Amino acid sequence: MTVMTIANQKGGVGKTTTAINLATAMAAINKRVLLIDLDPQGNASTGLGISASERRGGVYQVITGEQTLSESVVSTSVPNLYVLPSTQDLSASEVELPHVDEGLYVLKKILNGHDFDFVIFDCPPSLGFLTINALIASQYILIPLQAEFFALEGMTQLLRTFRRIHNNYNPDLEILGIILTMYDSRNALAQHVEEEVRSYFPEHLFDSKIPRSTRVSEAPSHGLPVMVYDVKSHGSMAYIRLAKEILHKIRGM
Amino acid sequence: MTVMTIANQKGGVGKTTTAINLATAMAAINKRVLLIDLDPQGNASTGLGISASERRGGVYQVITGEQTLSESVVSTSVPNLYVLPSTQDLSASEVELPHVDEGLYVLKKILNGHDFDFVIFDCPPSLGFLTINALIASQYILIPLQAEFFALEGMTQLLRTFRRIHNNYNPDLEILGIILTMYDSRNALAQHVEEEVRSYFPEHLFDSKIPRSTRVSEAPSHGLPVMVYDVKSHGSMAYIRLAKEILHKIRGM
Ligand SMILES: Nc1ncnc2c1ncn2[C@@H]1O[C@H](COP(=O)(O)OP(=O)(O)OP(=O)(O)O)[C@@H](O)[C@H]1O
Ligand SMILES: Nc1ncnc2c1ncn2[C@@H]1O[C@H](COP(=O)(O)OP(=O)(O)OP(=O)(O)O)[C@@H](O)[C@H]1O
Ligand SMILES: [Mg+2]
Ligand SMILES: [Mg+2]
Repeated sequence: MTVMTIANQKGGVGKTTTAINLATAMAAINKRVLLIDLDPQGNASTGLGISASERRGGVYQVITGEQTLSESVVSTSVPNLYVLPSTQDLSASEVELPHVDEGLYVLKKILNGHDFDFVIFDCPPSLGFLTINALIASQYILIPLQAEFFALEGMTQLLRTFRRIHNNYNPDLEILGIILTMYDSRNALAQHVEEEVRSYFPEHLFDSKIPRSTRVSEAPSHGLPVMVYDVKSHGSMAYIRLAKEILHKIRGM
Repeated sequence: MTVMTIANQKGGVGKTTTAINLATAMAAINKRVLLIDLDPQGNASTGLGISASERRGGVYQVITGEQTLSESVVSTSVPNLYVLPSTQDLSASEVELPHVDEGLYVLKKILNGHDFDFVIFDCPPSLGFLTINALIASQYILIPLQAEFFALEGMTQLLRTFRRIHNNYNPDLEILGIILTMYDSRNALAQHVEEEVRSYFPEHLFDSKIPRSTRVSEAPSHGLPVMVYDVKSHGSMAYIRLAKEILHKIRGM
């Protein structure tokens, strides 16, 4: 079972969009995939067509032991893709988890004994307890990075958090890579950010870049991944290329 | 003293950009303005040219009583505009504040006895303790809304939080308005979101819309508000129009 966390404390950089489409790409090549929505906003759940009323429970109910993972997981319109949805009470766990015994390992524990090929955590825009928990339960961190100035600024803090988790809690955790999102090649700032990232983290930057594309931002309003909503769109093709790069990299790691 | 909070738990919707440029517009008409950066990422501080090394202390030091507000506030390159910067230890307060006596009122208390014309809080992308604290200390909430599907989805939760604060902690708190950001009039989704917002919240939507503009996203890398970096740009002109609308609305409320 390959477990990865999609994280970046900077808001709106494409974490959820990357989680949904990467999960879809892996499911399309017959991997059994579980997407765990750790954001109380529940965008990953909605983006896959799971309305708030269809959620029989979610991450919070599983963390607190009210339900088992199997009871809460729902299937989606994409074959092989399952979601553990989020509910709004999940925001309570940022305050409660620090006081629970072994509070840092609750997500790792809920995965015990389950046999998905891939588990993908979508995180809220913070480095709080839920994101830390997901990193402790994962082998990889995937970092979506919007090609903008503020997004670049947050990288130092994010990588410091990665090192702290790797050194103190989870030595298996590795950086799967950095993926540039909403990339507009006509924009000088975007090119500048790409050069900066390539010079600081040459081994981590994926070759694939996800272009800014209105089809990508339209897809969630139909409850579909862009890969299903419009498979030939630039955004969809870029996510398919990224999935291939990731599989190639994981085999080699 | 007029105190306002710029909040939206959805990430990347233009909270910091709106905070910086609104603060600059008010300072430009000779109001003494204090911008308080409640985001541990510190984007508002950086976007006004205050590097991490120049920050003598920040919100966290003032909340914990290590420093006074006057000791921590720094001036900016914009006359009449002052910043209480953020530092990374601010993220600790999301876990500590709930256990402090009167923890919900710490921001209201630090403003006592100071005489700025305007105080503007920039919030992190969450409805945690810092954002709640800012709302309790404020007379107005200003909601930047990106014209996208996921951003619209979060409005229900945000307005529920507003009502809870208004009813239980701060009856003075009012909705100043909703401002559409990164608006691309050629994009059907943006027009659709605008129609939805106008039908649900007709009295709250500002007439001004902030267009998507690369000059806006370039400005922070120069440590300047777009209103200083390129005053004639579409983004800058839109923020000037918004400031006028806000002043007009505040006088009438
Ligand atoms: N390649 C793209 N082209 C155009 N729009 C995009 C693209 N990727 C994401 N978006 C849109 O940008 C917005 C932000 O993306 P998304 O919600 O995935 O980011 P996030 O990092 O998960 O945000 P948050 O920090 O709030 O969790 C969304 O409205 C999304 O539809
Ligand atoms: N009108 C605009 N046109 C183009 N880019 C913009 C505009 N407004 C903001 N941006 C850019 O979009 C990104 C998100 O904006 P900003 O950081 O202000 O949002 P935020 O809500 O404060 O994010 P967070 O949730 O991380 O605090 C930034 O890189 C910013 O420079
Ligand atoms: Mg998200
Ligand atoms: Mg911000």
